[in-house]
Amino acid sequence: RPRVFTVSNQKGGVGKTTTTVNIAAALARFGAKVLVIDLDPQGNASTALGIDHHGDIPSIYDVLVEGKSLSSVIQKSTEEGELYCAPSNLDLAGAEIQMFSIERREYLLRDALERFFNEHGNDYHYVFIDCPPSLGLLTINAFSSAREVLIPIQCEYYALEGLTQLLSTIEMINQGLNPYLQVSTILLTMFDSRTRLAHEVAEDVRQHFPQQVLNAVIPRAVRVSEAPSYSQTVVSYDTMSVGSISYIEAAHEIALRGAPG
Amino acid sequence: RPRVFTVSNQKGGVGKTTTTVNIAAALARFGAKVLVIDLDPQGNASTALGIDHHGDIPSIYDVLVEGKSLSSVIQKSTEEGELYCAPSNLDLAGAEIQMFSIERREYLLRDALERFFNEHGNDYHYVFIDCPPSLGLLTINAFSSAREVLIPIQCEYYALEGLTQLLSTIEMINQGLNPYLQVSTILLTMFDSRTRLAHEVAEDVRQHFPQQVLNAVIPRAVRVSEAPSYSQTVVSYDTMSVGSISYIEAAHEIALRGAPG
Ligand SMILES: Nc1ncnc2c1ncn2[C@@H]1O[C@H](COP(=O)(O)OP(=O)(O)OP(=O)(O)O)[C@@H](O)[C@H]1O
Ligand SMILES: Nc1ncnc2c1ncn2[C@@H]1O[C@H](COP(=O)(O)OP(=O)(O)OP(=O)(O)O)[C@@H](O)[C@H]1O
Ligand SMILES: [Mg+2]
Ligand SMILES: [Mg+2]
Repeated sequence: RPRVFTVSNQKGGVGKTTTTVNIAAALARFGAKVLVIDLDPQGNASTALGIDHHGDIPSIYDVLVEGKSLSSVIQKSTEEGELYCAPSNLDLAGAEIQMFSIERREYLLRDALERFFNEHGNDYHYVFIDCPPSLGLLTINAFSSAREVLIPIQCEYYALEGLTQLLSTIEMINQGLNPYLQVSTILLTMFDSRTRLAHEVAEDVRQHFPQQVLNAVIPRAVRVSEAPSYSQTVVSYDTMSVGSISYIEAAHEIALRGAPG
Repeated sequence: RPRVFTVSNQKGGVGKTTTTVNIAAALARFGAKVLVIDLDPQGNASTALGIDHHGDIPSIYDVLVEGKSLSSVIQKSTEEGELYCAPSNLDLAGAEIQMFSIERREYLLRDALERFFNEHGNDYHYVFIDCPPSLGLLTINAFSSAREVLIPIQCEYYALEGLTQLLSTIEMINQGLNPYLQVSTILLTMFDSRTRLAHEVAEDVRQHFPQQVLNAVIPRAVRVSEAPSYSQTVVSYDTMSVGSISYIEAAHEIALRGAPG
């Protein structure tokens, strides 16, 4: 059974997409077979993985709203290794309203994943679901499909404000839709070691979540933000850069820790 | 009639909240009377304006879902000058689903604002509505209430990807719910002059939106991100810092330009 992560945080711009694509790319370079599901209507993860999502391509929208199979929309990434992506496109922006009136609306992604693993997918090692910055029906679908939550936390003050809300939503899902769901991994991102604020936030997070926080910390590094403009992850764009190395270390830690008990 | 702006961009973390509170604080220091409406369930704008929003305080949720009056939830900010805020609180996270079944659901904020201006508010000069990073019913309510859209654009690659979607949503609103709505102002944020990427994005935006882009550009500056941890805007936290001065300049430009014809 593959490890299924949802990468979520309703605070915007904290590094959800950047973390999803770079952890996935690093694991694929280690030899794992990895699937990224892009649940964000902006399609940033699809872009970073080299998949053009602006036209009328088959996308995760077709899976959720029209019941198409996951295998019919999956494309291979241009990145190295066995890295695949179920892309999003602009149709997804209107999906939540349409999903509202579909039966089993919270389980649409879970059902599609179950079908996929039963038919094709039993050789995947990891699945990462990149979420939009909200706690709507798309993110709920991700929460009901995964067993693990990876929360990227930007080392900034506002990043802590939304955390309680995120954790109570996850707790609610755990009580209802998906008793397997737990926060297994927390990753500190955009850490600027020159600022006192970053050290304070990091210290605070380590105290509250000693088990889940990874030792690897992602520094703020311009090569990381340049990579998507070349339709690449930073792991392939500049492998020996500090941003890439820290994502490789984080991926290594996730692999070594293994799935929670 | 006050100028009503909605500050929106569905891309997360681009500086919507930071722009809302600092432009509002600067205008209040010029002597204007300003109202900030916090439509983001995370309540970051309320925090920056010194308003505790974690408890069971009257909030914009009561206005939208329970029909309370706007004047019953407005509090004066701890910032200098005539700066007021209609705070959000955690209840707002579930508001979109509840608003769905209320009549005139797209106009709930507009109706509340009309009532407020008719009874109390005719001496306000500006209203700024801080939006969450999505294009759901809360942002739609902001779009139907305002005449002007202020779009903060982070000088990063992903920031350009979501712009088309945002502009087509605004165009749709202009054709339907609110024919007065227009993108009057674009502000470049988190500009890091050391990176080629920032210059490229800024150049791109200036070419596409020569009329709307302000001359003032907000640099990435740590004092800006420290201010909310003291429940302040950067304009009051460190008035002579480069981040504060650039927001003061931007506010000055918005005031001088005046409302679009
Ligand atoms: N370590 C880093 N160093 C520098 N820039 C970074 C880093 N991580 C992410 N970025 C940049 O910061 C911005 C926000 O990151 P990203 O888009 O991954 O966040 P997100 O949480 O997915 O945003 P959204 O909430 O919109 O989905 C992007 O422009 C990205 O390129
Ligand atoms: N000019 C700047 N320099 C440095 N940091 C900044 C600047 N502007 C904003 N920030 C920081 O960047 C982060 C994102 O900004 P902000 O929260 O205002 O964006 P937002 O668009 O409102 O996010 P969301 O999409 O979650 O509502 C915050 O931690 C903020 O303090
Ligand atoms: Mg993202
Ligand atoms: Mg905000």
